[in-house]
Amino acid sequence: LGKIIIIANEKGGAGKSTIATHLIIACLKAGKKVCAFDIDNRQQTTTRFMENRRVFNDTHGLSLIFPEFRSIELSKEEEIKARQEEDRERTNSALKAAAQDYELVFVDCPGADTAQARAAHGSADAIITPVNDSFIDFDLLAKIDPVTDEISAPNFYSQMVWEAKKNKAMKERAHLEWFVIRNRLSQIDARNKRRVGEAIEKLSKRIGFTILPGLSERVIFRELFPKGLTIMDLEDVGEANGMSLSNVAARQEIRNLVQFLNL
Amino acid sequence: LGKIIIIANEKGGAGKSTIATHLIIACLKAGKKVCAFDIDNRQQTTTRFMENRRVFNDTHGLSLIFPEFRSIELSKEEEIKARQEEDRERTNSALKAAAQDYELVFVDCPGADTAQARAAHGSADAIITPVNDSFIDFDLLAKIDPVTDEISAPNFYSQMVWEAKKNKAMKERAHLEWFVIRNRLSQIDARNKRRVGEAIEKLSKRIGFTILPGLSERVIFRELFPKGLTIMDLEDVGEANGMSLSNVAARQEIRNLVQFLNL
Ligand SMILES: Nc1ncnc2c1ncn2[C@@H]1O[C@H](COP(=O)(O)OP(=O)(O)OP(=O)(O)O)[C@@H](O)[C@H]1O
Ligand SMILES: Nc1ncnc2c1ncn2[C@@H]1O[C@H](COP(=O)(O)OP(=O)(O)OP(=O)(O)O)[C@@H](O)[C@H]1O
Ligand SMILES: [Mg+2]
Ligand SMILES: [Mg+2]
Repeated sequence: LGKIIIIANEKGGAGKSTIATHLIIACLKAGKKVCAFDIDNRQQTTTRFMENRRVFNDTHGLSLIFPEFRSIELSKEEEIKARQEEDRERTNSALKAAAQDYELVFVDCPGADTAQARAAHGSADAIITPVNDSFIDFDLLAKIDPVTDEISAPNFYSQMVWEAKKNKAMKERAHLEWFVIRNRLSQIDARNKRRVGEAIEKLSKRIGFTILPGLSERVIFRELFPKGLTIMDLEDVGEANGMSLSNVAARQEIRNLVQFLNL
Repeated sequence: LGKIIIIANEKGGAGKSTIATHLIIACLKAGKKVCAFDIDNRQQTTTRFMENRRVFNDTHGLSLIFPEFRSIELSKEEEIKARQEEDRERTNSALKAAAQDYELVFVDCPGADTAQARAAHGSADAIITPVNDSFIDFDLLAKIDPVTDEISAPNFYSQMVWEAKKNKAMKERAHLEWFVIRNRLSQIDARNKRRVGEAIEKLSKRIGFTILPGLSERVIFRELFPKGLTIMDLEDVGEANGMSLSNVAARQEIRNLVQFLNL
């Protein structure tokens, strides 16, 4: 059975779609069979990425690698509870079905609390949560006492993941792996970076997540979106020769991430 | 009557809460009477900022300046249409009431489509939309043809603002001002920055928004969140002497923004 990996964080702009698209392409290039879902039905960033990739590929006569890409139709039920229940069921069956045929099933989640997103948390084997290097982002994971600087209590997104972990343990006797990855790391910021890093380290021990090798703030991670490409594709479009130092470093950060995940 | 200014963008992490808190404090320091609303009921970043500020202020016996801070209680109606209608009405009356007593009413909106957020778009005199320097963020404003690089059509967030502009013109014969501000600008990224800049310039003429002086990616814009402070407060907490060049530049960016808005 394939592994269902969701890229999730209710915090907007943490880097879910960026990390989802980069992981999808990197795993495909490593020879894995990958199915990808975009359950951010409103913004559809990953859907748009795949559309851009298809247009770029066909216009230039390339043979870029593509995942099996699927979305999950939203329920049209009028009554809210019926609608959420139908969204939940459709998400569960779609993800389970994909796991029958694909080694890796990646799910890009919205920066909002939706029935589909909750169902994805329930069906996931692993959750990857990107976080900006900021106490604003950290706040959704845990509250920090403004006086003592100590972690005072887990906050609502941690609680939601804990709930999903507990349910998976009780219903399936299986372990829900939770990974947190620092994203958009600055090269120059020393003090804030250290403080956020320490807070994440402490929290990882306290509420049980694994810290993944982080990604720096790099233009290449966003510049290729209109073409549906990632840094890992550049060799296939003849642009890997004379790659800048920053791009070589970007590619290494993605490789480190994939390696650490041991997919 | 006071001016109702909402900081809004359905795109998550564009910088709404960061810009809202910095504008609120800067305007207070400029002697304005400010009322601030946080209608992101889930994440409550601006609410947390104000709580952190209060604790920091009282713990250190300071006399930091505070806005009148309000939130709008969510409806508890079971049926979805009734709930949205009640949210809409409460938001409208709360904002109108604040505009009776305060020169400036700032509203921090969520990175999601909620009834309160829609009502805020309907009541606003001005909308400030932050955007990361990225075609991922740009995508919510307008779609770009992957082949020609031309703007092909406005996307759903632009359409929502257009709807609000049209309604305001028809019902109140008043002009809804729309501002877009580039946020988290990189110092070093040349090509992507230029491309995104050109796309925003073209779009501003085509769909009618004013471009504000942007904010750079600077640690100081996020580092002071746990204390509920902004760069504009540092002189009041005795930390403005020996400010780094980057901090002096950060303060100037906020001043340019306030000046341009001519509040
Ligand atoms: N490591 C990075 N380096 C440079 N830019 C990045 C990086 N990660 C993300 N970005 C940019 O930051 C913004 C937010 O990223 P992204 O859209 O992937 O986040 P998200 O969590 O999917 O957001 P949402 O909650 O809206 O779905 C985008 O403009 C993206 O291009
Ligand atoms: N100019 C900036 N320089 C440095 N960091 C910034 C800047 N603007 C925003 N950030 C950081 O980027 C992240 C997103 O910013 P913020 O939370 O203000 O966005 P938002 O639009 O309110 O997000 P949401 O949609 O989740 O409400 C935060 O971690 C914040 O600290
Ligand atoms: Mg996304
Ligand atoms: Mg916010």
